[in-house]
Amino acid sequence: HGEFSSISPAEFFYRNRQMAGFGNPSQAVYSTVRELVENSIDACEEARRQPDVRVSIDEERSGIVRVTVSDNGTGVPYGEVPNAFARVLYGDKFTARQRRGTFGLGVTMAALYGQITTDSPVIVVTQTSHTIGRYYQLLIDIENNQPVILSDESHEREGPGTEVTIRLKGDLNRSRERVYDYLQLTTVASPHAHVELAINGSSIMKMGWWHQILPAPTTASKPHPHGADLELLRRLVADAGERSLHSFLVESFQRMGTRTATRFLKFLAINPRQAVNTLGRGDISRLSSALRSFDGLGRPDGKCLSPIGKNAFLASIESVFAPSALTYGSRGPTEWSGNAFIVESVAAIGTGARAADVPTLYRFANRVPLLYDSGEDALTKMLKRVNWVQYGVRSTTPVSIFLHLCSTRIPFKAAGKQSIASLPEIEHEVLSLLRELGRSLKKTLKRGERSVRDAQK
Amino acid sequence: HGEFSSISPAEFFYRNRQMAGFGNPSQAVYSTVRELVENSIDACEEARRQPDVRVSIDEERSGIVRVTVSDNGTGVPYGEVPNAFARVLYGDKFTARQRRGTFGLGVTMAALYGQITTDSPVIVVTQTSHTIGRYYQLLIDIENNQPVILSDESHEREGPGTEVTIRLKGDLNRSRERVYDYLQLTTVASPHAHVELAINGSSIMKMGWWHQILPAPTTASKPHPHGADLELLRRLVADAGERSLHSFLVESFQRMGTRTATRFLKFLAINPRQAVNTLGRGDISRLSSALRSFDGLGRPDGKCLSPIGKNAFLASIESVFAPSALTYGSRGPTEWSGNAFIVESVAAIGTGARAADVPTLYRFANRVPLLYDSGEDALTKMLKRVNWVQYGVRSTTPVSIFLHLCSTRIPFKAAGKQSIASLPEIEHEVLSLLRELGRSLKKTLKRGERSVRDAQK
Ligand SMILES: Nc1ncnc2c1ncn2[C@@H]1O[C@H](COP(=O)(O)OP(=O)(O)OP(=O)(O)O)[C@@H](O)[C@H]1O
Ligand SMILES: Nc1ncnc2c1ncn2[C@@H]1O[C@H](COP(=O)(O)OP(=O)(O)OP(=O)(O)O)[C@@H](O)[C@H]1O
Ligand SMILES: [Mg+2]
Ligand SMILES: [Mg+2]
Repeated sequence: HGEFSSISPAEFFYRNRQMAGFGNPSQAVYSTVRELVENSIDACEEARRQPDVRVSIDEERSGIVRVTVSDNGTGVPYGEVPNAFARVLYGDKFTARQRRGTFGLGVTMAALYGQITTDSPVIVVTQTSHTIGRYYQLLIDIENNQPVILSDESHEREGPGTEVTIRLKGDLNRSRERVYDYLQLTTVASPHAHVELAINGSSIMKMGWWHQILPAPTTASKPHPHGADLELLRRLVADAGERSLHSFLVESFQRMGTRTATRFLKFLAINPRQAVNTLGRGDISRLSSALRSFDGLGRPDGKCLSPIGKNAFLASIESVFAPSALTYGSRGPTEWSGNAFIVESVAAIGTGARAADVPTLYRFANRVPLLYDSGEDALTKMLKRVNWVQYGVRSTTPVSIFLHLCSTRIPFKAAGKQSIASLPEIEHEVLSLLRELGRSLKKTLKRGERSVRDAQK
Repeated sequence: HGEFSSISPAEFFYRNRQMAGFGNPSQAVYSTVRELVENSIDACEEARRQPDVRVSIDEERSGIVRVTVSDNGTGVPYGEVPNAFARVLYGDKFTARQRRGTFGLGVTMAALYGQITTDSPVIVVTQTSHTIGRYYQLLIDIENNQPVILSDESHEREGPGTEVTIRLKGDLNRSRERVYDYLQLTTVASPHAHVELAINGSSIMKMGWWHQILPAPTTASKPHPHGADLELLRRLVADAGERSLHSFLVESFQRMGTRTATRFLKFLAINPRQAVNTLGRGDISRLSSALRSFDGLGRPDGKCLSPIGKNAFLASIESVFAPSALTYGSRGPTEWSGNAFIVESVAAIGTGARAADVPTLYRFANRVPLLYDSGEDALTKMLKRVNWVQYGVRSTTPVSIFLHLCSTRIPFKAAGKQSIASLPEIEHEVLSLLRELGRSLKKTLKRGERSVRDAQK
């Protein structure tokens, strides 16, 4: 037998960085930009300010790229900067509400890739509303998954927000087009945000603020009964102490009112007044199965979600793509394994996309554009399952579908957050929504053909 | 700002279990079988015994499945069992030689999924050549990524080897066909192995031992210069003490002989006699870039690899598929980012596969069949890039391609180990090999058509 050992999560992602989007020098530039920009927009929404995010990419010499992203967000509390930026699986987005970030991994991955390819520390300048600015240079101790602080000093900054600089071995030429598309589509899914891109000192784009209203803030929801796997339930029970089972259910879960809880426990033949800490393992097991298969609960609480919404989504697509016709649809909130989600979509005609028998698909998850790995993605699969020809989509009509899935947890296929796993609840809603849009498109396309024929007479 | 915290790697994979192949009850059964079987075959090869692996799957009641896999491998040393089976990122396969396992994650993931869906501990009975048998029941403390030992007692067993039982919520009907295919193809890629499958007490298959010769054992290679990223180099330098730079290079890297090292350092204008621990960061940085772009090195050392080989691969495919014609090819060893790899392939005519313009592809990585997520896989992409029609492949000729990539590190796209990332070095070798096989096929197909025509006269 070999020698047994463990590896840190930083070591795991160092060895398998292609799983996190850092497998080649072109995708590495893209992934660096997207991880930083996502963090910036999350932070600006948290600060309740319209995001003003500036990206500069400089090719220092062939194959060495410097990426800097600055924002007007909350800033990062000083004590937290080293762990936030130089430790894997550390962050403040582990709660049950929709954010772009989710793993506590993204920016540390980008810093790690920069460090192992160019020996550069990640540079962070940040300021919160209670502090003056501070400047950090950080390396990652990969074997132990902890930060190494090279610099930590005060630094002037014009106001709250953060600026992050990463220097990496990257292929700018191969990645610049996709970076541009990502930033443009970022404003489409976050119409309240503004993004600038400069490459080698030249301004490439300044766009956004298509819609002035900030999305309503999200608040974490209580767990949904369908998410009550044994680990979740065990933790809730451990915190419940001597509380009665009935009040435990009502307090711990959403959609579990007093009468529903009474009915549920009667059906399970468990005494509702029994103290939770006296439940045996068998009871907890039965409780978990029963909660997970409990039908007839209301729709999940949507206050943890932040859909783009009809007005904002139509406004941003009109501003960016100038289509000749648009239609919006949305479904939910519903849930997959207890995770609340909404799917919303805009079908647009005449956006300059290539006309084909299948519409061009733009995918979004928690307002983040997904530009890689569409092949095995659940959204792509559902698009292909629709018989678009029957709705009048032909290779003469350039139709684009902008499809946004938002959830308290996005079931990504890999840590690079580019592709959505096939889960029946999500696929069902996406497919139904696409068909709704298809029917709506059909009317518009028929009207359009009629008016073209009328014009030709 | 929210509350900052870290999550354990077990917590990460609990929340994101679809990334590791445990996203739905059908794939969960498949993933449980494959994670256990891979471990068993790795262990039998380590023990230098022909693997005799027995899989039983029992549906206890609707939707609850019990999977047991037993082997005649090395067994697991007692002190290591709790961490090996109930701790994520822990194992003995982190060295630089080809194994099926690689992350120290697989079996713990299966145990975790079983635990959260059925409250069952993983059951392990194991015996090594120095010990009597021992029986364990383990749970995973997910928040802290550590084992919880429910039972640990001596237990009779007929000899060295291991038996693992996992009870999980699973969809047996949806998964059984793919489990069967996986086991059958496992014997194709490991012709020295024998596999049995029983479902609900009935024997479903007993097959293997198509080739009696065990593969030669693999031994870890020294790092290759092209793998000298800054983290690897920093660690090697840290261990090198006061050794001279010249001897450091010769000792630490494969393909770095005394004259090559001298020439390399002269070109870099660094004193070969300089003590390694006096190198500055700038020198180490330059050394890393120079090593990674150093051309003209020999092929990497192949003793860390275990290709199936022509005789064994042809024998297993003939035994399982009874094709009318077969041709074998292989390329390498070469390397991607310093990781040695070989690609080998058999093209078979008339295997019962559906005839089409593109051959049916069977993918293997480190002798493990890959049955999911073919869409974005590098091997699939290269198959589609070949113009098979020019080689005579038509929808009248059922052609199958069995394609095996083996490497000291497989660049999987996700922790579920089903799909290979697009890396240029690997794609280049795969595409070249497929075209070689195409040319070989063309001759065979022409001959076949001629003989059919002759027979018809
Ligand atoms: N620009 C920023 N402004 C404010 N806070 C930030 C910024 N960038 C990073 N952070 C903080 O650092 C933490 C770690 O960031 P990181 O990108 O690694 O993880 P995440 O965003 O939580 O999840 P994910 O891995 O999905 O991106 C965040 O949770 C956030 O608290
Ligand atoms: N049947 C077995 N016989 C002997 N050792 C085993 C067996 N199953 C597991 N092990 C030991 O337990 C360790 C952990 O197994 P696990 O499947 O989690 O990781 P791995 O096989 O190293 O990598 P991977 O995550 O890619 O499967 C292995 O490295 C091996 O040492
Ligand atoms: Mg992030
Ligand atoms: Mg394993």
